[in-house]
This record gives sequence, C-alpha cells and structure tokens, in this order.
Amino acid sequence: MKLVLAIVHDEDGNRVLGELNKKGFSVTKLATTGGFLRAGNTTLLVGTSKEHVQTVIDIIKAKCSSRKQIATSPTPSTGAAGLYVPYPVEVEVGGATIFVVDVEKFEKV
Amino acid sequence: MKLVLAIVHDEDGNRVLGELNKKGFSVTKLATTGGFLRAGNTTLLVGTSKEHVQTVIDIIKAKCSSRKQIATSPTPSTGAAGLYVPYPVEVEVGGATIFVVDVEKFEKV
Amino acid sequence: MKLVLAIVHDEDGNRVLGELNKKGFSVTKLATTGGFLRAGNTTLLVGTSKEHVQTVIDIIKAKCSSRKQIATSPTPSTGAAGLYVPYPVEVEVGGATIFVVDVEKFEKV
Ligand SMILES: Nc1ncnc2c1ncn2[C@@H]1O[C@@H]2COP(=O)(O)O[C@H]3[C@@H](O)[C@H](n4cnc5c(N)ncnc54)O[C@@H]3COP(=O)(O)O[C@H]2[C@H]1O
Ligand SMILES: Nc1ncnc2c1ncn2[C@@H]1O[C@@H]2COP(=O)(O)O[C@H]3[C@@H](O)[C@H](n4cnc5c(N)ncnc54)O[C@@H]3COP(=O)(O)O[C@H]2[C@H]1O
Ligand SMILES: Nc1ncnc2c1ncn2[C@@H]1O[C@@H]2COP(=O)(O)O[C@H]3[C@@H](O)[C@H](n4cnc5c(N)ncnc54)O[C@@H]3COP(=O)(O)O[C@H]2[C@H]1O
Repeated sequence: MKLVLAIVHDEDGNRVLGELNKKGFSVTKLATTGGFLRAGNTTLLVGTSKEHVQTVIDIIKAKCSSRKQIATSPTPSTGAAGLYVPYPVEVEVGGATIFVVDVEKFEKV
Repeated sequence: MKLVLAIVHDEDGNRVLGELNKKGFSVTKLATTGGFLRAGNTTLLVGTSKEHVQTVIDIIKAKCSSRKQIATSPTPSTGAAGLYVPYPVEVEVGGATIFVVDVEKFEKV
Repeated sequence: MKLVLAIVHDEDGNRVLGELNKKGFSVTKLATTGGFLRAGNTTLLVGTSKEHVQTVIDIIKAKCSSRKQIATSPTPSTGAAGLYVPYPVEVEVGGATIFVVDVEKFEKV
C-alpha cells in the first residue's frame, strides 16, 4: 500500500478529484496554504496499491497545469531594510507537487 | 516511531480523540473532506512507538462505526450527458480508514 | 527525498515559514488542532532532500519556543463522575514536534 500526497491548485482540485473518483480511487482532500505565495491550495491524499500509483500520478498530471502567479518580493535579510521597497515578482507555480510514501499497515473498519 | 493517519467521521472524531488522550496518546486533528461524498470528515495524526500502534488502532476501531450515507450518482463519462438525470445512491461509509507510516526521525523541542 | 512534518504553535508558524522560504525551502501549511488542548496549531510540510533535513530541523528549532498553556483537567473515567469538578491544569507545550518520513517517489509537474 502507498500513500500519494499531491499539492495542486485550488482551481484544478475538483477536476483531479472527479477524475480520480471516476476511475475508482478514494481521495481525502485537505485545504492547505502555499508557504511562499501565502495563497490557498489543495492537498490530496490518495491511498492505493503499489500497482496503481503510476495511474494516480498520470491522472493528476493530466488534470493539472502550471501557471504564473504574482508574489511580492520577500524583505531582504541584509541591512537595506530602511531603503527597501517591495516589488512584484512573477513565479511559475507548478501544476502539482507529488510525494509517494510507503504504508506499512492499512486497515479499514 | 510510527505515524498513524486515520480518516474518521466528524461525529466519531471527538470520541476517538478523547479516548486516545485518556490513554496517554498525543493527537493532531485535521479538518478534511471526503472526495466522493464531498462531505467534511476528520483526519487524526497519532505519532507513537511501534509497540503502541496496535493499541491506537484498537481504540479507533472501538470508537468508530460505519454508517450509510446518500450521494448523488456521478455524471456518466459516456455520451449520455443529454439524457442524464442524477439519482441518489446509498454508500456504506466505513468507520475508519487507517494508514501506518514509518517515521525515520522524530524530534521534540 | 524526505518529508518533514512539523507541528508548531500558530504564533511561531509565520516566523518559521518565512525563515524556511528565505533559505530556499518550499513549505505547505495546514491549519490543525491539538487534540489535548483543543486549540488551533500549525502543521508544516517540507519536502526536501536527505542532505537538507537537518537544516530544516535546525531552522524550526531556532524559530520555535515552548510555552505553558492552561487546559481543563480531563473528566475521570472512574465512577467519580457525580463528584467531579474540573480544575485548570498547566501543561508544557513544546515548541515543535517533528516527524521525518521517507519519500519513495517525488514528482513535480
Ligand atoms: N523558497 C522559495 N524561494 C523562491 N521561490 C519559491 C520558494 N518556495 C516556493 N517558490 C515558488 O513559488 C511557488 C509557490 O510556492 P508556494 O509555497 O506558495 O506553494 C507551493 C507549496 O505549497 C507546495 N510545494 C512545492 N514544493 C514543495 C515541497 N518541496 N515541500 C512542501 N510543499 C511544496 O506546492 C506549491 C507550488 O509549488 P511550486 O514549486 O510549483 O511553485 C512555487 C515556486 O515556484
Ligand atoms: N484509499 C483512500 N485514500 C484516501 N482517503 C480514503 C481512502 N479510503 C477512504 N478514504 C477516506 O475515508 C472516507 C470514507 O471512505 P469509505 O471507503 O469508508 O467510504 C466511501 C466508499 O464507500 C464510497 N466511495 C469512495 N470513493 C469511491 C469511488 N471512487 N467509487 C465508488 N464509491 C466510492 O463513498 C464513501 C465515502 O467516500 P469519501 O471519499 O467521501 O470519504 C472517504 C475518504 O475521505
Ligand atoms: N506524538 C504526537 N502525535 C501527533 N501529534 C502530536 C504528538 N506530539 C505532539 N503533537 C502535537 O503537538 C502539540 C504540542 O504537543 P506537546 O507534546 O508539545 O504538548 C502537549 C503535552 O504537553 C500535553 N499533552 C498532550 N497529550 C496529552 C495526554 N494524552 N496526556 C497528558 N498531556 C498531554 O498537552 C500539550 C498540548 O497537546 P495538544 O494535543 O493540544 O497539541 C499537540 C499535538 O497537536
């Protein structure tokens, strides 16, 4: 048994979830926040057998797309604080960040 | 060290948590959503030594019970979209879905 | 690849997050609840290579501090229910509780 943890955009969350469910996978959804942009995103937990992990990853990749987002440049850590003027920075936010973790024991009651 | 991740019904969450705490276990609670029913549920994280994992699982099983819930049938993926009328479907929702993951390093400060 | 899961106080969350980001780490933040005190806390997920795990742990330790919090004593499980009067209990709440989990597969799209 494996646990797939995928961080995706809120806008792609429902589409990925619907496709995973349609293909027979159970998913638990967490409302999370990206640390850098401080914007809400979605983390999906999908427990599945080792043989199905690649299918889950392919579904996530197919339904997620990267996009550009604006962030404010972080405050510098040097002594320039008094002269610092935050400026907008464009970052490429990936469609999905996926971690696969081994599950030693799995039980359903 | 092991990390027990248990997805339970909101209604059972407090009862399980109280029993785990009473028996000396520390728990962190996450408010999550079931992907299929799109209803809120509770995910509990319990970090504990290998010897205590079975006790944690037994407590969760003892305090959780499965129940029937109504879901709307998912939209078909075939070309029947124009003729599709959603109908209520009854699903058996388990009392708890439990994953046990190995912890390589554990620190408390 | 490893996944660091750190449960910290809400008040320290932003400071830890800012320092991790400044040092080049990506973090996903979860709003969680401590099971014992039933108070909100913050769980940070940091996926990073094996070589950087200690740096992540050191940053979390440096930016988090333990503090005392008041909890109501739990209701006894013995027959004393009729005579039971809850009393305030002071507990030491650690600065951070850190779990490091192995990641078998990591993908970004
Ligand atoms: N320290 C840093 N310095 C410079 N630029 C930085 C940075 N941290 C993040 N970024 C950039 O900002 C985007 C949004 O990051 P955020 O932390 O809000 O939102 C992240 C975070 O919630 C999660 N994530 C990505 N990698 C992660 C990891 N290794 N561990 C935990 N969460 C991760 O996925 C979301 C999208 O990440 P993605 O990498 O595609 O896109 C990132 C990346 O392009
Ligand atoms: N392998 C796994 N990985 C991650 N999370 C898992 C999981 N197995 C269960 N869960 C979590 O536990 C909740 C209850 O699942 P259970 O399988 O007992 O009860 C399920 C099952 O009887 C049914 N179901 C779920 N996914 C289905 C699917 N793709 N097709 C048909 N029925 C499904 O609907 C009930 C409610 O599902 P829902 O997704 O709302 O809520 C799920 C989900 O949040
Ligand atoms: N092994 C583990 N698995 C999962 N999550 C863990 C964990 N160890 C700690 N945590 C998380 O970190 C928070 C702070 O825990 P700490 O042990 O420093 O500080 C704890 C501890 O001093 C005490 N405490 C917790 N559980 C107890 C219990 N069963 N009996 C007596 N005291 C307890 O109350 C404080 C606050 O606990 P609370 O549950 O509200 O909040 C906990 C919980 O959310």
